Amino acid sequence: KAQIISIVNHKGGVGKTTTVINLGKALSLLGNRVLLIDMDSQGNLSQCFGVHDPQEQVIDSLLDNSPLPLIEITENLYLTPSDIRMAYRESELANSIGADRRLTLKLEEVRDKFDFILIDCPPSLGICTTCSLVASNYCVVPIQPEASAYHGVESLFNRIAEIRTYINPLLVVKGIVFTMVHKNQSVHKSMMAHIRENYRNFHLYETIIEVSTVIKQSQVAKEDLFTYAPKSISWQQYYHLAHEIIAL
Amino acid sequence: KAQIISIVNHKGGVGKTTTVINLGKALSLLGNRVLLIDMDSQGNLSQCFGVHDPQEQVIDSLLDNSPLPLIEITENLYLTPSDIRMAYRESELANSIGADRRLTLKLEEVRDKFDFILIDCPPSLGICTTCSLVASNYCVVPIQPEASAYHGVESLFNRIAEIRTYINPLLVVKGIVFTMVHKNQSVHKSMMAHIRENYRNFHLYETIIEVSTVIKQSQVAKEDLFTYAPKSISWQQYYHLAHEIIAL
Ligand SMILES: Nc1ncnc2c1ncn2[C@@H]1O[C@H](COP(=O)(O)OP(=O)(O)OP(=O)(O)O)[C@@H](O)[C@H]1O
Ligand SMILES: Nc1ncnc2c1ncn2[C@@H]1O[C@H](COP(=O)(O)OP(=O)(O)OP(=O)(O)O)[C@@H](O)[C@H]1O
Ligand SMILES: [Mg+2]
Ligand SMILES: [Mg+2]
Repeated sequence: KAQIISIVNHKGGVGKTTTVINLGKALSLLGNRVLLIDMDSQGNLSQCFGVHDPQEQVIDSLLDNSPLPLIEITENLYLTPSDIRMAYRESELANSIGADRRLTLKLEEVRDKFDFILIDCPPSLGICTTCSLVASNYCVVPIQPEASAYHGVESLFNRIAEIRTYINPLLVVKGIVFTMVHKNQSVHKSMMAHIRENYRNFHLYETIIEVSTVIKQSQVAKEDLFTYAPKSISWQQYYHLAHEIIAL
Repeated sequence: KAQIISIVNHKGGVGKTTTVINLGKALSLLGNRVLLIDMDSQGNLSQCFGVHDPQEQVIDSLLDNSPLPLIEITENLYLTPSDIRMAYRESELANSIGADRRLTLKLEEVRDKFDFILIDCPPSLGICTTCSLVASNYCVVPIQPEASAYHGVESLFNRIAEIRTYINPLLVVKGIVFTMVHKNQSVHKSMMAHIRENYRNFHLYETIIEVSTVIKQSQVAKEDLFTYAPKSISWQQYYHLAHEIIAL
């Protein structure tokens, strides 16, 4: 039965979607059956796999109780898509009966088909992120070590603590991964040191995802890093991260 | 009476807050009285001016009809703050009577005190962004020319068109500004060309805000660019953008 992992951070543009794409690809290459869930009405995850204007998407399934759409990317890698249409039905979801449990129930229906289910969360602490965290065994937090991480990380962990208290006591923060890092930039070095100091109870992955043009290019090409640039340092970093995540 | 301008883009991490801080500072140095409104529950704008855990904030004012809190940053520059507390009352706002008009009414009370009111929008198309756009005469759209801009810009302009159709017919897209750009990166060059091609009806500012470490450092220092590094290229770019915005 699948491990369900939310990739979560309400700060915008810190590499959540990039992490879901490439961690998902790496896990699938290691022989796991992987499902990626696009819980962001921006639909970047879906777009990066070339899926546009999906007729069946996550929000329909959550509201109408229809089966989760599963689009085959490769034999071992599947996608449940979203697009902007989710934004138009999001308040309906927020006001629905048992709103925060709905994703949990839909994922239960498909868990035996997969080894890992990765959920791409939007940059907010609204209903989509809540559903994702409630449905998850684990969450992984990508952090870009800049000014907003200083206080933002605290708010995120408070929300996770609330979800554990009131709805999903089994939710565990599997780890923090530093993303979009320039290893020699003083801001990044001091912020990483600050976070390591203040979040010692949390596991900080050794792998650091560095800033790289190849990542930007792969997404314009609508390909994952392994397909686009298997020899790149960026692919190696995500592949290494996958090993770290499996190991623990 | 103040011109009210939303800095809007539902894509995360494209420099909205950075633009509000530094455009706001530039406008204030040019002799304008400027008010900055933090409509993002992440509260990055407020944090960057050293305002934490504000007892009075925007969400209280919108829900309780109390006066907008105005914190003096400098003689010509004021801030109406937010923090994560807004996230906890956001659904209350969404369900309130006349929700989308509430910011408009609060800003009406202070418009005669200022020449410009800049609104920092969150990375979403939810109630906070809707309130911001309904309250605005203009919006300025920062775009980082990467993969997500390809389709995301369309969704944003559709939402703006809806707001014009149903609630605020006077809302005008003042312009698009390219942000977080590496001028020599092929992805950025081709995406900028693509956007210029497909959005010819819109005004694209000449000023391009380039990637710069100084911007990251200034926010860790909790200072605007003029205070932190007045000789930097980044400050010059935002100062130049301010002139472009005033001129049109
Ligand atoms: N390590 C990296 N180096 C360079 N560019 C990166 C890196 N990681 C992500 N990017 C680029 O930065 C942008 C934001 O990344 P991404 O969309 O993965 O972040 P996100 O957290 O999912 O954003 P959002 O909060 O909007 O969902 C994308 O254009 C992506 O291609
Ligand atoms: N031109 C730039 N060069 C380098 N770093 C930048 C630049 N503009 C912004 N940044 C940094 O990138 C990060 C994201 O910027 P910012 O917070 O302004 O984006 P945003 O659109 O407001 O994000 P959100 O969607 O989360 O509100 C910040 O750490 C900021 O310091
Ligand atoms: Mg994303
Ligand atoms: Mg912001």
